[in-house]
Amino acid sequence: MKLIYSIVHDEDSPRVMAELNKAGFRVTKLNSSGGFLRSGNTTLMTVVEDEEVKQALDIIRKFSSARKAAVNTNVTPSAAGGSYVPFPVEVNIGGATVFITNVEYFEKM
Amino acid sequence: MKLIYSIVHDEDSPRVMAELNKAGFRVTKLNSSGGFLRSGNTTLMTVVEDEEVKQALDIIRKFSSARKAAVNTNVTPSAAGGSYVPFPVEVNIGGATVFITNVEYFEKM
Amino acid sequence: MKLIYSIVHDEDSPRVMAELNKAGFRVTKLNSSGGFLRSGNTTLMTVVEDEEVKQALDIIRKFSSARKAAVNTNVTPSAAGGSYVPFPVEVNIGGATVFITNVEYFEKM
Ligand SMILES: Nc1ncnc2c1ncn2[C@@H]1O[C@@H]2COP(=O)(O)O[C@H]3[C@@H](O)[C@H](n4cnc5c(N)ncnc54)O[C@@H]3COP(=O)(O)O[C@H]2[C@H]1O
Ligand SMILES: Nc1ncnc2c1ncn2[C@@H]1O[C@@H]2COP(=O)(O)O[C@H]3[C@@H](O)[C@H](n4cnc5c(N)ncnc54)O[C@@H]3COP(=O)(O)O[C@H]2[C@H]1O
Ligand SMILES: Nc1ncnc2c1ncn2[C@@H]1O[C@@H]2COP(=O)(O)O[C@H]3[C@@H](O)[C@H](n4cnc5c(N)ncnc54)O[C@@H]3COP(=O)(O)O[C@H]2[C@H]1O
Repeated sequence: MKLIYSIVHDEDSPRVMAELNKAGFRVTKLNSSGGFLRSGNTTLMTVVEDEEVKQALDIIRKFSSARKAAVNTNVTPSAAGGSYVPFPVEVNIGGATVFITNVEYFEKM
Repeated sequence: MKLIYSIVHDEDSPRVMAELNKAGFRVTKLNSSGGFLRSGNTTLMTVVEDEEVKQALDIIRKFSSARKAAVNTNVTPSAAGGSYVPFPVEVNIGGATVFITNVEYFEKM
Repeated sequence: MKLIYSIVHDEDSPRVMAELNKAGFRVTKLNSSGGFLRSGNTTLMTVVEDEEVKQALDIIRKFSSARKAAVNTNVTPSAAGGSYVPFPVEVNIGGATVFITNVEYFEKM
Protein backbone atom coordinates (compact mmCIF):
# COMPACT_ATOMS: atom_id res chain seq x y z
CA MET A 1 0.00 0.00 0.00
CA LYS A 2 1.09 3.63 -0.47
CA LEU A 3 0.47 6.85 1.46
CA ILE A 4 -0.20 9.76 -0.90
CA TYR A 5 0.33 13.26 0.53
CA SER A 6 -1.15 16.11 -1.50
CA ILE A 7 -0.61 19.73 -0.48
CA VAL A 8 -3.36 21.65 -2.23
CA HIS A 9 -4.88 25.13 -2.13
CA ASP A 10 -7.65 25.58 0.43
CA GLU A 11 -10.21 26.38 -2.32
CA ASP A 12 -9.47 23.12 -4.16
CA SER A 13 -9.52 20.83 -1.13
CA PRO A 14 -13.31 20.24 -0.73
CA ARG A 15 -13.66 19.22 -4.38
CA VAL A 16 -10.58 16.95 -4.37
CA MET A 17 -11.81 15.21 -1.20
CA ALA A 18 -15.32 14.73 -2.58
CA GLU A 19 -14.01 13.31 -5.87
CA LEU A 20 -11.64 10.93 -4.09
CA ASN A 21 -14.52 9.75 -1.88
CA LYS A 22 -16.82 9.37 -4.90
CA ALA A 23 -14.24 7.04 -6.44
CA GLY A 24 -14.24 4.96 -3.23
CA PHE A 25 -11.01 6.33 -1.74
CA ARG A 26 -10.66 7.32 1.90
CA VAL A 27 -9.00 10.66 2.67
CA THR A 28 -7.92 12.53 5.80
CA LYS A 29 -7.39 16.30 5.86
CA LEU A 30 -4.75 18.13 7.92
CA ASN A 31 -4.77 21.93 8.16
CA SER A 32 -1.37 23.25 7.13
CA SER A 33 0.42 26.36 5.96
CA GLY A 34 3.31 27.11 3.67
CA GLY A 35 6.62 28.52 4.88
CA PHE A 36 7.10 30.99 2.05
CA LEU A 37 3.72 32.65 1.55
CA ARG A 38 2.70 31.96 5.18
CA SER A 39 -0.88 31.59 3.96
CA GLY A 40 -2.96 28.50 4.75
CA ASN A 41 -3.07 25.43 2.54
CA THR A 42 -4.38 21.88 3.01
CA THR A 43 -2.46 18.61 3.33
CA LEU A 44 -4.46 15.50 2.35
CA MET A 45 -3.45 11.93 3.26
CA THR A 46 -4.81 9.04 1.21
CA VAL A 47 -3.70 5.43 1.77
CA VAL A 48 -4.40 3.29 -1.29
CA GLU A 49 -3.53 -0.13 -2.71
CA ASP A 50 -0.42 -0.10 -4.95
CA GLU A 51 -2.49 -0.63 -8.12
CA GLU A 52 -4.80 2.30 -7.26
CA VAL A 53 -2.06 4.96 -7.08
CA LYS A 54 -2.41 6.05 -10.70
CA GLN A 55 -6.20 6.48 -10.43
CA ALA A 56 -5.91 8.51 -7.22
CA LEU A 57 -3.19 10.73 -8.75
CA ASP A 58 -5.38 11.33 -11.82
CA ILE A 59 -8.21 12.60 -9.57
CA ILE A 60 -5.87 14.85 -7.58
CA ARG A 61 -4.33 16.19 -10.79
CA LYS A 62 -7.72 16.83 -12.40
CA PHE A 63 -9.16 18.84 -9.47
CA SER A 64 -6.18 20.68 -8.03
CA SER A 65 -3.57 21.30 -10.74
CA ALA A 66 -2.18 24.76 -11.41
CA ARG A 67 -4.37 26.34 -14.05
CA LYS A 68 -5.45 29.66 -15.50
CA ALA A 69 -8.72 31.32 -14.63
CA ALA A 70 -10.27 34.54 -15.85
CA VAL A 71 -11.28 36.86 -13.03
CA ASN A 72 -12.95 40.22 -13.37
CA THR A 73 -10.95 43.04 -11.93
CA ASN A 74 -12.49 46.41 -11.36
CA VAL A 75 -9.67 48.35 -12.85
CA THR A 76 -9.13 48.79 -16.52
CA PRO A 77 -5.46 48.89 -17.58
CA SER A 78 -5.83 52.49 -18.56
CA ALA A 79 -7.73 53.52 -15.43
CA ALA A 80 -7.19 57.17 -16.13
CA GLY A 81 -10.52 58.17 -14.67
CA GLY A 82 -14.17 57.67 -15.31
CA SER A 83 -16.27 54.69 -14.31
CA TYR A 84 -14.86 51.29 -13.39
CA VAL A 85 -15.19 48.79 -16.23
CA PRO A 86 -14.94 45.07 -15.40
CA PHE A 87 -11.87 43.83 -17.19
CA PRO A 88 -11.10 40.07 -17.38
CA VAL A 89 -7.55 39.22 -16.36
CA GLU A 90 -5.97 35.77 -16.56
CA VAL A 91 -4.48 34.61 -13.21
CA ASN A 92 -2.83 31.39 -12.04
CA ILE A 93 -4.85 29.40 -9.48
CA GLY A 94 -4.52 26.05 -7.79
CA GLY A 95 -1.50 23.84 -7.87
CA ALA A 96 -0.61 20.72 -5.87
CA THR A 97 2.56 19.26 -4.44
CA VAL A 98 2.21 15.49 -4.23
CA PHE A 99 4.55 12.91 -2.72
CA ILE A 100 4.20 9.22 -1.92
CA THR A 101 5.72 7.05 0.80
CA ASN A 102 5.50 3.29 1.18
CA VAL A 103 3.08 1.81 3.77
CA GLU A 104 4.48 -1.36 5.39
CA TYR A 105 1.43 -2.24 7.48
CA PHE A 106 -2.27 -1.25 7.46
CA GLU A 107 -4.99 -2.22 9.94
CA LYS A 108 -8.54 -1.12 10.69
CA MET A 109 -9.15 -1.63 14.39
CA MET B 1 12.49 2.51 13.55
CA LYS B 2 8.86 2.83 12.40
CA LEU B 3 6.39 5.71 12.24
CA ILE B 4 2.91 4.58 13.33
CA TYR B 5 -0.01 6.78 12.19
CA SER B 6 -3.29 6.18 13.97
CA ILE B 7 -6.45 8.02 12.93
CA VAL B 8 -8.77 7.75 15.92
CA HIS B 9 -12.02 9.29 17.10
CA ASP B 10 -11.65 12.55 19.03
CA GLU B 11 -13.18 10.98 22.17
CA ASP B 12 -10.63 8.14 22.19
CA SER B 13 -7.53 10.26 21.56
CA PRO B 14 -6.77 11.53 25.14
CA ARG B 15 -6.90 7.99 26.55
CA VAL B 16 -4.80 6.46 23.74
CA MET B 17 -2.15 9.18 24.17
CA ALA B 18 -2.06 8.78 27.95
CA GLU B 19 -1.72 5.00 27.70
CA LEU B 20 1.05 5.25 25.09
CA ASN B 21 2.90 7.74 27.32
CA LYS B 22 2.38 5.52 30.38
CA ALA B 23 4.10 2.70 28.49
CA GLY B 24 7.04 5.02 27.77
CA PHE B 25 6.14 5.86 24.17
CA ARG B 26 6.26 9.39 22.77
CA VAL B 27 3.29 10.59 20.72
CA THR B 28 2.40 13.71 18.70
CA LYS B 29 -1.15 14.72 17.91
CA LEU B 30 -2.33 16.39 14.69
CA ASN B 31 -5.88 17.74 14.38
CA SER B 32 -7.51 16.23 11.32
CA SER B 33 -10.87 15.55 9.71
CA GLY B 34 -12.33 12.86 7.52
CA GLY B 35 -13.36 13.44 3.92
CA PHE B 36 -16.57 11.43 4.07
CA LEU B 37 -18.24 12.41 7.34
CA ARG B 38 -16.48 15.84 7.37
CA SER B 39 -16.41 15.62 11.15
CA GLY B 40 -13.20 16.04 13.12
CA ASN B 41 -10.95 13.14 14.07
CA THR B 42 -7.39 12.91 15.43
CA THR B 43 -4.20 11.71 13.73
CA LEU B 44 -1.50 10.45 16.13
CA MET B 45 2.16 9.93 15.14
CA THR B 46 4.32 7.61 17.23
CA VAL B 47 7.91 6.75 16.24
CA VAL B 48 9.06 3.53 17.91
CA GLU B 49 11.87 0.98 17.69
CA ASP B 50 11.11 -1.93 15.33
CA GLU B 51 10.71 -4.40 18.21
CA GLU B 52 8.21 -2.11 20.00
CA VAL B 53 5.68 -1.93 17.13
CA LYS B 54 3.56 -4.82 18.40
CA GLN B 55 3.30 -3.38 21.93
CA ALA B 56 2.33 0.07 20.62
CA LEU B 57 -0.30 -1.45 18.28
CA ASP B 58 -1.76 -3.48 21.20
CA ILE B 59 -2.26 -0.24 23.20
CA ILE B 60 -3.85 1.58 20.25
CA ARG B 61 -6.11 -1.39 19.56
CA LYS B 62 -7.14 -1.73 23.23
CA PHE B 63 -8.15 1.96 23.66
CA SER B 64 -9.52 2.97 20.27
CA SER B 65 -10.97 -0.06 18.47
CA ALA B 66 -14.50 -0.06 17.08
CA ARG B 67 -16.74 -1.37 19.80
CA LYS B 68 -20.34 -1.44 21.01
CA ALA B 69 -21.64 0.75 23.80
CA ALA B 70 -25.05 1.00 25.40
CA VAL B 71 -26.44 4.54 25.42
CA ASN B 72 -29.77 5.63 26.86
CA THR B 73 -32.07 7.20 24.32
CA ASN B 74 -35.19 9.03 25.35
CA VAL B 75 -37.43 7.41 22.85
CA THR B 76 -38.92 3.98 23.25
CA PRO B 77 -39.28 2.05 19.96
CA SER B 78 -43.03 2.24 20.23
CA ALA B 79 -43.08 5.92 21.14
CA ALA B 80 -46.82 6.12 20.53
CA GLY B 81 -47.36 8.70 23.24
CA GLY B 82 -47.13 9.01 26.97
CA SER B 83 -44.00 9.62 29.00
CA TYR B 84 -40.48 9.13 27.71
CA VAL B 85 -38.89 5.98 29.03
CA PRO B 86 -35.07 5.67 28.90
CA PHE B 87 -34.35 2.81 26.54
CA PRO B 88 -30.81 1.40 26.16
CA VAL B 89 -29.72 1.09 22.55
CA GLU B 90 -26.48 -0.51 21.34
CA VAL B 91 -24.40 1.83 19.11
CA ASN B 92 -21.03 1.50 17.42
CA ILE B 93 -18.32 3.81 18.81
CA GLY B 94 -14.61 4.30 18.25
CA GLY B 95 -12.58 2.72 15.52
CA ALA B 96 -9.02 3.38 14.34
CA THR B 97 -7.25 3.37 11.00
CA VAL B 98 -3.58 2.54 11.55
CA PHE B 99 -0.71 2.51 9.05
CA ILE B 100 3.06 2.26 9.42
CA THR B 101 5.91 3.68 7.36
CA ASN B 102 9.61 2.99 7.74
CA VAL B 103 11.85 5.61 9.45
CA GLU B 104 15.33 5.77 7.87
CA TYR B 105 16.86 8.28 10.29
CA PHE B 106 15.96 9.61 13.78
CA GLU B 107 17.69 12.35 15.77
CA LYS B 108 16.91 14.36 18.91
CA MET B 109 18.50 17.79 18.52
CA MET C 1 13.94 12.10 -2.31
CA LYS C 2 13.37 12.16 1.46
CA LEU C 3 10.60 13.57 3.68
CA ILE C 4 12.06 15.22 6.80
CA TYR C 5 9.68 15.63 9.75
CA SER C 6 10.84 18.02 12.46
CA ILE C 7 8.83 18.49 15.66
CA VAL C 8 10.03 21.81 17.07
CA HIS C 9 8.96 24.26 19.76
CA ASP C 10 6.44 26.86 18.65
CA GLU C 11 8.89 29.73 19.35
CA ASP C 12 11.56 28.18 17.09
CA SER C 13 9.30 27.36 14.15
CA PRO C 14 9.16 30.78 12.38
CA ARG C 15 12.96 31.07 12.34
CA VAL C 16 13.52 27.46 11.20
CA MET C 17 11.02 27.90 8.35
CA ALA C 18 12.54 31.21 7.25
CA GLU C 19 16.06 29.77 7.27
CA LEU C 20 14.99 26.69 5.30
CA ASN C 21 13.25 28.93 2.75
CA LYS C 22 16.30 31.22 2.54
CA ALA C 23 18.39 28.19 1.62
CA GLY C 24 15.91 27.36 -1.17
CA PHE C 25 14.04 24.58 0.64
CA ARG C 26 10.25 24.29 0.66
CA VAL C 27 8.54 23.63 3.99
CA THR C 28 4.99 22.92 5.17
CA LYS C 29 3.85 23.53 8.73
CA LEU C 30 1.32 21.40 10.63
CA ASN C 31 0.02 22.49 14.03
CA SER C 32 0.56 19.72 16.53
CA SER C 33 0.77 19.02 20.23
CA GLY C 34 2.71 16.61 22.43
CA GLY C 35 1.08 13.78 24.35
CA PHE C 36 3.09 14.24 27.53
CA LEU C 37 3.17 18.00 28.18
CA ARG C 38 -0.10 18.53 26.24
CA SER C 39 1.22 21.92 25.16
CA GLY C 40 1.38 22.94 21.51
CA ASN C 41 4.38 22.31 19.29
CA THR C 42 4.94 22.48 15.51
CA THR C 43 5.52 19.67 13.02
CA LEU C 44 7.39 20.74 9.85
CA MET C 45 7.51 18.65 6.64
CA THR C 46 10.32 19.27 4.16
CA VAL C 47 10.78 17.11 1.06
CA VAL C 48 14.35 17.35 -0.29
CA GLU C 49 16.65 15.62 -2.75
CA ASP C 50 18.73 12.82 -1.17
CA GLU C 51 21.97 14.85 -1.40
CA GLU C 52 20.36 17.85 0.34
CA VAL C 53 19.37 16.00 3.54
CA LYS C 54 22.54 16.91 5.44
CA GLN C 55 22.24 20.63 4.60
CA ALA C 56 18.58 20.73 5.67
CA LEU C 57 19.37 18.90 8.94
CA ASP C 58 22.20 21.37 9.66
CA ILE C 59 19.72 24.29 9.37
CA ILE C 60 17.12 22.58 11.58
CA ARG C 61 19.79 21.72 14.15
CA LYS C 62 21.21 25.27 14.15
CA PHE C 63 17.87 27.02 14.75
CA SER C 64 15.91 24.62 16.93
CA SER C 65 18.28 22.50 19.01
CA ALA C 66 17.92 22.22 22.77
CA ARG C 67 20.05 24.96 24.28
CA LYS C 68 20.53 27.07 27.40
CA ALA C 69 19.31 30.63 27.67
CA ALA C 70 19.58 33.14 30.47
CA VAL C 71 16.23 34.59 31.49
CA ASN C 72 15.65 37.20 34.15
CA THR C 73 13.39 36.08 36.94
CA ASN C 74 11.99 38.50 39.44
CA VAL C 75 12.79 36.45 42.45
CA THR C 76 16.21 36.28 44.05
CA PRO C 77 17.04 32.83 45.52
CA SER C 78 16.94 34.28 48.98
CA ALA C 79 13.70 36.17 48.42
CA ALA C 80 13.32 36.85 52.10
CA GLY C 81 11.71 40.22 51.58
CA GLY C 82 12.59 43.61 50.27
CA SER C 83 12.57 44.70 46.63
CA TYR C 84 12.61 42.30 43.70
CA VAL C 85 16.02 42.07 42.09
CA PRO C 86 16.26 40.69 38.55
CA PHE C 87 18.28 37.50 38.81
CA PRO C 88 19.49 35.66 35.68
CA VAL C 89 18.67 31.96 35.70
CA GLU C 90 19.80 29.43 33.09
CA VAL C 91 16.90 27.45 31.55
CA ASN C 92 16.64 24.84 28.82
CA ILE C 93 14.80 26.00 25.68
CA GLY C 94 14.12 24.59 22.24
CA GLY C 95 14.77 21.07 21.17
CA ALA C 96 13.72 19.17 18.04
CA THR C 97 12.71 15.62 17.27
CA VAL C 98 13.59 14.83 13.65
CA PHE C 99 12.82 11.74 11.58
CA ILE C 100 13.11 10.93 7.88
CA THR C 101 11.08 8.67 5.62
CA ASN C 102 11.78 7.75 2.01
CA VAL C 103 9.76 9.45 -0.77
CA GLU C 104 9.06 7.07 -3.68
CA TYR C 105 7.38 9.57 -5.99
CA PHE C 106 7.18 13.40 -6.18
CA GLU C 107 5.13 15.54 -8.57
CA LYS C 108 4.16 19.22 -8.83
CA MET C 109 0.75 19.40 -10.50
N1 LIG D 1 9.38 20.10 -1.21
C1 LIG D 1 8.40 20.49 -0.40
N2 LIG D 1 8.40 20.07 0.88
C2 LIG D 1 7.40 20.46 1.74
N3 LIG D 1 6.38 21.28 1.39
C3 LIG D 1 6.34 21.72 0.10
C4 LIG D 1 7.32 21.35 -0.85
N4 LIG D 1 7.04 21.96 -2.03
C5 LIG D 1 5.91 22.66 -1.82
N5 LIG D 1 5.48 22.52 -0.56
C6 LIG D 1 4.23 23.09 0.01
O1 LIG D 1 3.34 23.39 -1.03
C7 LIG D 1 3.05 24.79 -1.04
C8 LIG D 1 3.02 25.27 -2.48
O2 LIG D 1 4.26 25.09 -3.10
P1 LIG D 1 4.59 25.56 -4.58
O3 LIG D 1 5.92 25.01 -4.94
O4 LIG D 1 3.45 25.22 -5.47
O5 LIG D 1 4.66 27.13 -4.54
C9 LIG D 1 5.65 27.76 -3.76
C10 LIG D 1 6.86 28.18 -4.56
O6 LIG D 1 6.48 28.59 -5.86
C11 LIG D 1 7.35 29.41 -3.80
N6 LIG D 1 8.41 29.05 -2.86
C12 LIG D 1 8.30 28.33 -1.74
N7 LIG D 1 9.48 28.20 -1.10
C13 LIG D 1 10.35 28.89 -1.87
C14 LIG D 1 11.78 29.15 -1.73
N8 LIG D 1 12.51 28.68 -0.71
N9 LIG D 1 12.35 29.89 -2.70
C15 LIG D 1 11.62 30.36 -3.76
N10 LIG D 1 10.30 30.15 -3.93
C16 LIG D 1 9.68 29.43 -2.99
O7 LIG D 1 6.24 29.92 -3.04
C17 LIG D 1 5.09 29.08 -3.24
C18 LIG D 1 4.36 28.92 -1.93
O8 LIG D 1 5.17 28.25 -1.01
P2 LIG D 1 4.67 27.95 0.45
O9 LIG D 1 5.87 27.55 1.23
O10 LIG D 1 3.85 29.08 0.99
O11 LIG D 1 3.67 26.67 0.30
C19 LIG D 1 4.17 25.46 -0.25
C20 LIG D 1 4.48 24.39 0.79
O12 LIG D 1 3.50 24.45 1.85
N1 LIG E 1 -7.21 4.63 3.52
C1 LIG E 1 -7.32 5.76 4.24
N2 LIG E 1 -6.54 6.83 3.90
C2 LIG E 1 -6.64 8.00 4.59
N3 LIG E 1 -7.51 8.20 5.60
C3 LIG E 1 -8.31 7.17 5.97
C4 LIG E 1 -8.25 5.90 5.33
N4 LIG E 1 -9.19 5.08 5.88
C5 LIG E 1 -9.77 5.80 6.86
N5 LIG E 1 -9.25 7.04 6.93
C6 LIG E 1 -9.61 8.08 7.92
O1 LIG E 1 -10.20 7.45 9.05
C7 LIG E 1 -11.53 7.93 9.24
C8 LIG E 1 -12.42 6.78 9.65
O2 LIG E 1 -12.45 5.79 8.63
P1 LIG E 1 -13.35 4.49 8.68
O3 LIG E 1 -12.96 3.63 7.53
O4 LIG E 1 -13.28 3.92 10.05
O5 LIG E 1 -14.83 4.97 8.50
C9 LIG E 1 -15.21 5.59 7.29
C10 LIG E 1 -15.86 4.64 6.32
O6 LIG E 1 -16.66 3.69 7.01
C11 LIG E 1 -16.82 5.56 5.55
N6 LIG E 1 -16.22 6.01 4.30
C12 LIG E 1 -15.20 6.85 4.14
N7 LIG E 1 -14.92 7.07 2.83
C13 LIG E 1 -15.80 6.33 2.16
C14 LIG E 1 -16.04 6.12 0.75
N8 LIG E 1 -15.32 6.72 -0.19
N9 LIG E 1 -17.05 5.28 0.41
C15 LIG E 1 -17.79 4.68 1.36
N10 LIG E 1 -17.62 4.82 2.71
C16 LIG E 1 -16.64 5.64 3.09
O7 LIG E 1 -17.07 6.71 6.38
C17 LIG E 1 -16.33 6.62 7.60
C18 LIG E 1 -15.76 7.96 7.95
O8 LIG E 1 -14.85 8.39 6.95
P2 LIG E 1 -14.10 9.78 7.05
O9 LIG E 1 -13.52 10.05 5.71
O10 LIG E 1 -15.02 10.84 7.60
O11 LIG E 1 -12.93 9.54 8.15
C19 LIG E 1 -11.94 8.54 7.89
C20 LIG E 1 -10.62 9.10 7.38
O12 LIG E 1 -10.35 10.36 8.02
N1 LIG F 1 9.28 9.11 19.19
C1 LIG F 1 8.40 10.12 19.02
N2 LIG F 1 7.29 9.91 18.29
C2 LIG F 1 6.37 10.91 18.12
N3 LIG F 1 6.50 12.15 18.66
C3 LIG F 1 7.61 12.41 19.40
C4 LIG F 1 8.62 11.44 19.61
N4 LIG F 1 9.58 11.96 20.40
C5 LIG F 1 9.20 13.23 20.64
N5 LIG F 1 8.03 13.51 20.04
C6 LIG F 1 7.35 14.82 20.03
O1 LIG F 1 8.27 15.83 20.32
C7 LIG F 1 7.91 16.53 21.52
C8 LIG F 1 9.14 16.81 22.34
O2 LIG F 1 9.77 15.61 22.72
P1 LIG F 1 11.04 15.54 23.65
O3 LIG F 1 11.52 14.13 23.64
O4 LIG F 1 12.00 16.59 23.25
O5 LIG F 1 10.56 15.94 25.11
C9 LIG F 1 9.62 15.12 25.76
C10 LIG F 1 10.24 14.14 26.74
O6 LIG F 1 11.37 14.71 27.36
C11 LIG F 1 9.15 13.98 27.78
N6 LIG F 1 8.34 12.78 27.51
C12 LIG F 1 7.47 12.60 26.51
N7 LIG F 1 6.87 11.40 26.57
C13 LIG F 1 7.38 10.82 27.67
C14 LIG F 1 7.16 9.53 28.30
N8 LIG F 1 6.30 8.63 27.82
N9 LIG F 1 7.86 9.27 29.42
C15 LIG F 1 8.76 10.17 29.92
N10 LIG F 1 9.02 11.38 29.37
C16 LIG F 1 8.32 11.71 28.27
O7 LIG F 1 8.30 15.13 27.71
C17 LIG F 1 8.75 16.00 26.67
C18 LIG F 1 7.56 16.55 25.94
O8 LIG F 1 6.84 15.51 25.33
P2 LIG F 1 5.53 15.80 24.47
O9 LIG F 1 4.87 14.49 24.26
O10 LIG F 1 4.70 16.87 25.12
O11 LIG F 1 6.06 16.39 23.05
C19 LIG F 1 6.92 15.60 22.24
C20 LIG F 1 6.22 14.91 21.08
O12 LIG F 1 5.21 15.79 20.54
